Amino acid sequence: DGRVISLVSRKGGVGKTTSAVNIGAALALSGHTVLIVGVDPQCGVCRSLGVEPTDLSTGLAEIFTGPKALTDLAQASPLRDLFFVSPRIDSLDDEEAFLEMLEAHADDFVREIDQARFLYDTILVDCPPNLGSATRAALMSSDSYLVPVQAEELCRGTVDPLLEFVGDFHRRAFVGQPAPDGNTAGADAERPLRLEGLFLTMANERTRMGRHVAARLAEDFGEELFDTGIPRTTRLSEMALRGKPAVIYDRRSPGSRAYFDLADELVYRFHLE
Amino acid sequence: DGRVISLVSRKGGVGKTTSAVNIGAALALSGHTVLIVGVDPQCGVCRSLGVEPTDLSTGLAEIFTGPKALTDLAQASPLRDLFFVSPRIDSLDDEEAFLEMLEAHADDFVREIDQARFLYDTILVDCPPNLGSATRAALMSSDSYLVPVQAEELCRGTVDPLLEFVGDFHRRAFVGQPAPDGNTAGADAERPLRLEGLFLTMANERTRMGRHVAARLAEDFGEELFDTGIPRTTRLSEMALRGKPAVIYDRRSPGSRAYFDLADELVYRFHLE
Ligand SMILES: Nc1ncnc2c1ncn2[C@@H]1O[C@H](COP(=O)(O)OP(=O)(O)OP(=O)(O)O)[C@@H](O)[C@H]1O
Ligand SMILES: Nc1ncnc2c1ncn2[C@@H]1O[C@H](COP(=O)(O)OP(=O)(O)OP(=O)(O)O)[C@@H](O)[C@H]1O
Ligand SMILES: [Mg+2]
Ligand SMILES: [Mg+2]
Repeated sequence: DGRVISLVSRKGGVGKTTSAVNIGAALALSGHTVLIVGVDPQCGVCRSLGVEPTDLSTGLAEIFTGPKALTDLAQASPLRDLFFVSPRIDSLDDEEAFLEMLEAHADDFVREIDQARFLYDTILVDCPPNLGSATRAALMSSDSYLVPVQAEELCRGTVDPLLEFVGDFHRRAFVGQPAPDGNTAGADAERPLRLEGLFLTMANERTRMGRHVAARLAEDFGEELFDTGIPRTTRLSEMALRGKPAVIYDRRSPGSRAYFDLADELVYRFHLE
Repeated sequence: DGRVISLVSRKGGVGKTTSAVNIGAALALSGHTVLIVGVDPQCGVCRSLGVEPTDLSTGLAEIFTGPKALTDLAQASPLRDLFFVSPRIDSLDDEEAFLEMLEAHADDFVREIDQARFLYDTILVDCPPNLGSATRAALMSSDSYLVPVQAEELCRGTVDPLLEFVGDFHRRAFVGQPAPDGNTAGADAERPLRLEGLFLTMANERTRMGRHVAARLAEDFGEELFDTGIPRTTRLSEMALRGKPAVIYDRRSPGSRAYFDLADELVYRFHLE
């Protein structure tokens, strides 16, 4: 069965979407079948794959409103083994309805993700920069979560609270909570959620700040910090202009190579468990 | 009376907090008395002023739970005429309680902000990267809102939906809505909300992307785009390490000069109205 990993950070603009798309593409280029599910109402996943949300033929909310399964909504990408699903949000009312459905029917979302595990080796879920209903539904459906940490002080300070809050949320959501039918030992109680690890994004060894943040993270998190960091590169920031993952339009650039290495490290860590 | 301006963007990491603090400091250095109110549960404002949220003696939520007014909660900053108020959030339960109070008692928040207008020339509200209860309470209490636009394609695409969604929200929240006592012409119906303007952040004229985004914004938004853009500089990214606004520790650097110019342009536009 496929694995489900969420990209989570409450700090905005740290590279969640850029990483979900490039890790997904790097895995798809190494023989995995990958589905990227964007639950952020800002639709970053489809925008960075060159598709405006209003041009999508289907949207994620259809799993709640119609007969379609998540796997029916998967859109093709420039890579054969990479697919994506995105919200198709066009108004404030759409967004509010979408977030309310994710809150009220999180278990439907989880069931749909579980069904998709039969078709994909890896499912990556791109979350918005908060711990609201979209991120919660994603965490409930995930085996583990990955935390991109931008190599900036303002971001470093948000990591500890995030890990603590996610832990609190998971304990509350699953363990010991009476299931709707009152049976505390329900199947859900067994859904463990693991920290897959942290990885540095927009890393810059040439600045004092970049070195400071990298050193502090290594000190504070040890093994939990991936060896591979993603450098800040202009090539990576241009991805949304090109509408393709960077690992396709420029495989040999430092940013792309780093994402291939990160994907390899992810797979290596899978085998360690 | 003082003016209230919110820094709003759903895209994360675009410079809302960095701008609120530096515009506030630049205004305080030019003779204005300024209060910065952070409503983002991530407490970016206090972190970038060098204070950990858990070290604060008071927190914003006290306006809901105790006898204190917002102005009693104002903390001193390195500048005589600059004060700030921040949430003091230490757990997931705290965060959820804070956001629920902002939703249920938005009118108390608005009343407190209105009281603070008597003490401060300018009140800047730093919002989280979403349109949830914190940003809504901020918009309801504001005269206008400023939108920082990071000079990146992924951010440019989010500006139009943001302006539309804020417009929808405002129409729903105020105009024509029956006030709780059924009187549709309630005082609230008269709370106009204006777009103060957009301004470019992390601008970089040296890259194709930087030039592309700047050109498209100027084309699409004309007068609404401030003449002053904020360059991407290492100095500005180090602000949280130094715990002071950049305009204090390095007034002459390009980043600080840009924030002084932006504050001047803001004041100039005030007089135009
Ligand atoms: N390694 C990198 N080097 C340079 N630019 C990058 C890098 N990673 C991401 N970016 C750029 O930084 C911006 C933020 O990245 P991205 O949107 O992926 O972050 P995010 O965490 O998904 O943001 P949000 O919190 O809004 O969802 C984007 O404009 C992106 O193009
Ligand atoms: N002009 C700039 N040049 C370089 N770095 C900057 C600039 N403005 C902000 N930064 C850095 O970019 C990161 C994002 O900025 P900031 O946290 O102010 O954005 P934000 O919009 O408030 O983020 P969030 O969405 O998480 O609230 C921070 O680490 C900050 O130090
Ligand atoms: Mg994103
Ligand atoms: Mg912020």
